[in-house]
Amino acid sequence: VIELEKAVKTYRVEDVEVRAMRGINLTVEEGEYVSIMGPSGSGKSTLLNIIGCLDTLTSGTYRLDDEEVANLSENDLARIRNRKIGFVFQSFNLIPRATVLRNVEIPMIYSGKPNRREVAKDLVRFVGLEKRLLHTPNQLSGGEQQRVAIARALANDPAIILADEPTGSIDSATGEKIMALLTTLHEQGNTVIVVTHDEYVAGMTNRIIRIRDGKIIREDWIVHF
Amino acid sequence: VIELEKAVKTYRVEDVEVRAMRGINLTVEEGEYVSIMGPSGSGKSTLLNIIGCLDTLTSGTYRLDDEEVANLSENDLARIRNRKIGFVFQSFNLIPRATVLRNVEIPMIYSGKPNRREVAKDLVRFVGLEKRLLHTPNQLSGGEQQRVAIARALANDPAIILADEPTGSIDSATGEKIMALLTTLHEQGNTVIVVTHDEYVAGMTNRIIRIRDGKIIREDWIVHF
Ligand SMILES: Nc1ncnc2c1ncn2[C@@H]1O[C@H](COP(=O)(O)OP(=O)(O)OP(=O)(O)O)[C@@H](O)[C@H]1O
Ligand SMILES: Nc1ncnc2c1ncn2[C@@H]1O[C@H](COP(=O)(O)OP(=O)(O)OP(=O)(O)O)[C@@H](O)[C@H]1O
Ligand SMILES: [Mg+2]
Ligand SMILES: [Mg+2]
Repeated sequence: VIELEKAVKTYRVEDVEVRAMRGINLTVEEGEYVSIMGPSGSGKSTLLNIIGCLDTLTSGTYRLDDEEVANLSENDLARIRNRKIGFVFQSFNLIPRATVLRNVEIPMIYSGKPNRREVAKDLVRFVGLEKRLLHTPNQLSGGEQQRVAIARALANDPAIILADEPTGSIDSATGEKIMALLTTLHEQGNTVIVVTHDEYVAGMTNRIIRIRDGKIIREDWIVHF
Repeated sequence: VIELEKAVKTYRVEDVEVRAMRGINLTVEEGEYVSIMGPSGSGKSTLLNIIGCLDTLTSGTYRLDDEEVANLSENDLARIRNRKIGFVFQSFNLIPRATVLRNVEIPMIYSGKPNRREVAKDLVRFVGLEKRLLHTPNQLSGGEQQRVAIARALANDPAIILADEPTGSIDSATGEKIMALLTTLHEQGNTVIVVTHDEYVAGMTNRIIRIRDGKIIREDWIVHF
């Protein structure tokens, strides 16, 4: 479902080039449960943003469900981001002036999903924030903001879930709850890709992709008993 | 050096009260190395913000170096925050349009410290970001932003370092480097307080304060061999 070939992403800062992805070849099949690990600055978020259609490659190809993403219109891409992909951002990217409830509802306004208020309440309850429904992001703790970001990413029941360090700001007990949710989504057939620094989190997936300096240097395939 | 007595902090959201700190009694002596752990939303950042003079109590007392903080003027507080306390924020709070170098220099502009450019470069080099000096925060990875926040907190060589989840977005190798830095600062006589979800990080300190629902429920005193 996700096929990257010779994928390169280069940023320019003044007259310096930052080669964040240096030729990545990666195939993720439908329903896989994958984690991506690597040092700070190695290109994990950049890779996830490319997969999530939030940014475009400098060179190389990206086929999503057998369509070359570079050929898609902005409308197609917006639709894919809204319905096919649920993205949990490393810095959450919540709407500052909207409540928790509204933040989780917003993707469903775009997709025209019925009974969005009920769905939003269920998701917020699931991540343990039913007592914070009317708070705005600046009235939440760091881990609470992260949980809202997770709830929002799941609003349209997307086939592909991309989570950039979903447990970075959360204690282990809450983090386990989040990982249990992602594992359940995987078991229901969704494709789940998690960027993480946590070996425990990575160990819950079936495949660990290790990145260094914009290249894949190792892959581990995990058997769970 | 830090004395909180019956410290209470209550937020209001619409007509609901959120009791983030529910009567905290805490003394931290000069030169201690303390970590604060607890579930997401338990009040850790709120407590650190009170200690760091970024927010004021609803009731109770806070004496910093034997001065009641509630009696200090806004000028006194600004001076304390700039020179006595180095704060690493959970969400970094970098200046968006300023470069890495400028972000680290800014506290030294306020304090009038000489040769600030050299000091800033040293700190940036220490956290491994010498190749990112001219990037702005949005041109950095999550862990790189965190490292800039750490470098900036140390700019004025503060006696008290307050770090809110300093390794949350960083891989373990870089995280160990950051903790080694904090340990060195402790050994040099600084008072270091770290909020963390990471038992490994907490295990490097001498005292773990565990919080739940705005109250201290347990303290561990650690002996290192
Ligand atoms: N400005 C605010 N207005 C209203 N409620 C707030 C505000 N800031 C924090 N809260 C609430 O106070 C409680 C404590 O927040 P705090 O940020 O101290 O938690 P924390 O322990 O740092 O959590 P985390 O580990 O997720 O960072 C949370 O439940 C949060 O919803
Ligand atoms: N918009 C940008 N402009 C310039 N350079 C950038 C930009 N975004 C990221 N970079 C650089 O590209 C490299 C990869 O960044 P990326 O965010 O993918 O890293 P990461 O692996 O997610 O790191 P972390 O674990 O710290 O979140 C970093 O060194 C960063 O400085
Ligand atoms: Mg990242
Ligand atoms: Mg916090």
